[in-house]
Amino acid sequence: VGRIICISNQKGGVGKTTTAINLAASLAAAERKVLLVDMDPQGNAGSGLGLKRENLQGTVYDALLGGRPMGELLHPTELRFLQVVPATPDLTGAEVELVNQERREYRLRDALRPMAEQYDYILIDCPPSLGLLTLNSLIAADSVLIPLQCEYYALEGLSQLNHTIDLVKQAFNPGLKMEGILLTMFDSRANIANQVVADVREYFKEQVFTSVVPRNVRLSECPSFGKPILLYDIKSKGCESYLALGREIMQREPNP
Amino acid sequence: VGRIICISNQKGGVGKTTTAINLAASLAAAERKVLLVDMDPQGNAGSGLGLKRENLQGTVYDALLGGRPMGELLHPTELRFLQVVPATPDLTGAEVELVNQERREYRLRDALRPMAEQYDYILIDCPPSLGLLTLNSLIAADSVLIPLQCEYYALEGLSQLNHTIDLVKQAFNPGLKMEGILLTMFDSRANIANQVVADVREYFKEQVFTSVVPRNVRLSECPSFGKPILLYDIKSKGCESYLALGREIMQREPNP
Ligand SMILES: Nc1ncnc2c1ncn2[C@@H]1O[C@H](COP(=O)(O)OP(=O)(O)OP(=O)(O)O)[C@@H](O)[C@H]1O
Ligand SMILES: Nc1ncnc2c1ncn2[C@@H]1O[C@H](COP(=O)(O)OP(=O)(O)OP(=O)(O)O)[C@@H](O)[C@H]1O
Ligand SMILES: [Mg+2]
Ligand SMILES: [Mg+2]
Repeated sequence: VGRIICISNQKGGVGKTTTAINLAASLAAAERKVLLVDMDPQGNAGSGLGLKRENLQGTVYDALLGGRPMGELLHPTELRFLQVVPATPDLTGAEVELVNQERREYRLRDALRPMAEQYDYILIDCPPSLGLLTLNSLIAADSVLIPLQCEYYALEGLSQLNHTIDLVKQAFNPGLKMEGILLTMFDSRANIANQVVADVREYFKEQVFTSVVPRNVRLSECPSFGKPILLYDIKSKGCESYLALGREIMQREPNP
Repeated sequence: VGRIICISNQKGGVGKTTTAINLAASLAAAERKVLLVDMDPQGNAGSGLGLKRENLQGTVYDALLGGRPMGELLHPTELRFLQVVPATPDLTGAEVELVNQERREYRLRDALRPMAEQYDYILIDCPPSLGLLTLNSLIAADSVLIPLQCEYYALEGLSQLNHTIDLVKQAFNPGLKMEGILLTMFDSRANIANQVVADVREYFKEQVFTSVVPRNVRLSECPSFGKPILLYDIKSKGCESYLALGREIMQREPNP
């Protein structure tokens, strides 16, 4: 049965979507069956994989509030083993529309339940907030992967995110585990980056992935071509780091 | 009467807080009376100016939902002419709590009305979303300043932001103007950055500020010291660009 991993951090611009897309692609390249669900109204996970808004057959909004089964909302990508359920800006409205709905926190969990059998991994890309869309994602997930930019504000927000995860575990999803903290946009020349890495490894120890994603301009170029890094520049440092992350995660499979 | 400028972009990590803090500091250094209001539950605008959560006398949540006047929530900074109304994570709850409240979209506008007389500029730092907190900020504002990271996803999100601004103008705040688009984190060595700059200047023409903020490590270091860039490294390129932005904005005063 597929593992559901939620990629979340309320701090903006820390590499959530870049991690969601490129981890999904690395796993799919290793022939794992992967579904990527975009829970961010910005819809970057879809466009970063080449989906065009005008060609969409449906979005995650339709599953959360429109009563459509997730199985009808799947979109293919250039990778055979990777499918996407995209998001569009109307998902912003869902935050307000869900407030007075039954089981408002469990909508995504209920919608994904029938899908878990068909995939090895389901990844969820979250928006930069701790509202109902992120709450739904944390409740649907088996584990949380936290991309952490090597900067001061990102580190400052980590305790709040951990606090929210604890609340979700107590109130809604006792089985929620920590997949790990991924250090992103690491620039070894910057003092602040080295300081953040040292602090995070000391405090969170083995919860921090061995793989570190360097700041790498190729990672910021590939979305404009609608391709994951391994289809854009497989020799880049950015690609190497996400393939290494994929291996680290696959190592955790019952019979790797 | 003070001008209220809302600093907004739903894309995360584009430099909203960095712009809010350093523009506020540049204006205050030119002896303009400035109030910075943090509408982001992350609370980075306060901590980036040295405020500690345990010493806060009150937050913007108290004005939106607690019925306290803004005048009681002011915190001094190291700059004589700059005061801050900080935010804390409980503001996340406001997005849900406001949904069923009277005049839910006008709460900030009503709270700021008595303050406008006392300041030359009121700046509002927004969270990375288009929910009720950003809506409140756009409705309270005279104009919107859009920080735009020179990257693909940031450019992709601009049309959605402009669409939202138009909706706000039609339904809530007809006087809302565009203060301008500020290009941030510009790295002249990156093709993607030069491409974005060319596209934005061609399409938005004079709506784009002349000042461009370069990627500058000193800007990511100063928040860890709780100082704006002009009190941390006044000779840095980052500081120069925000002083230039301040001059561009002051040029627009009735009798500059
Ligand atoms: N390691 C990296 N090196 C260089 N650029 C990167 C890297 N990772 C991400 N980027 C770029 O930085 C920007 C922010 O990354 P991304 O959009 O993935 O973050 P996010 O956390 O999903 O943002 P949001 O909070 O808006 O959802 C994007 O333009 C992306 O292309
Ligand atoms: N010009 C710059 N050069 C280098 N680093 C920068 C620059 N501007 C901002 N930063 C750093 O980049 C990160 C993102 O900036 P900032 O937090 O201001 O963005 P934001 O839009 O407010 O993010 P959020 O969407 O989470 O509110 C911060 O760590 C900040 O210190
Ligand atoms: Mg994202
Ligand atoms: Mg911010």
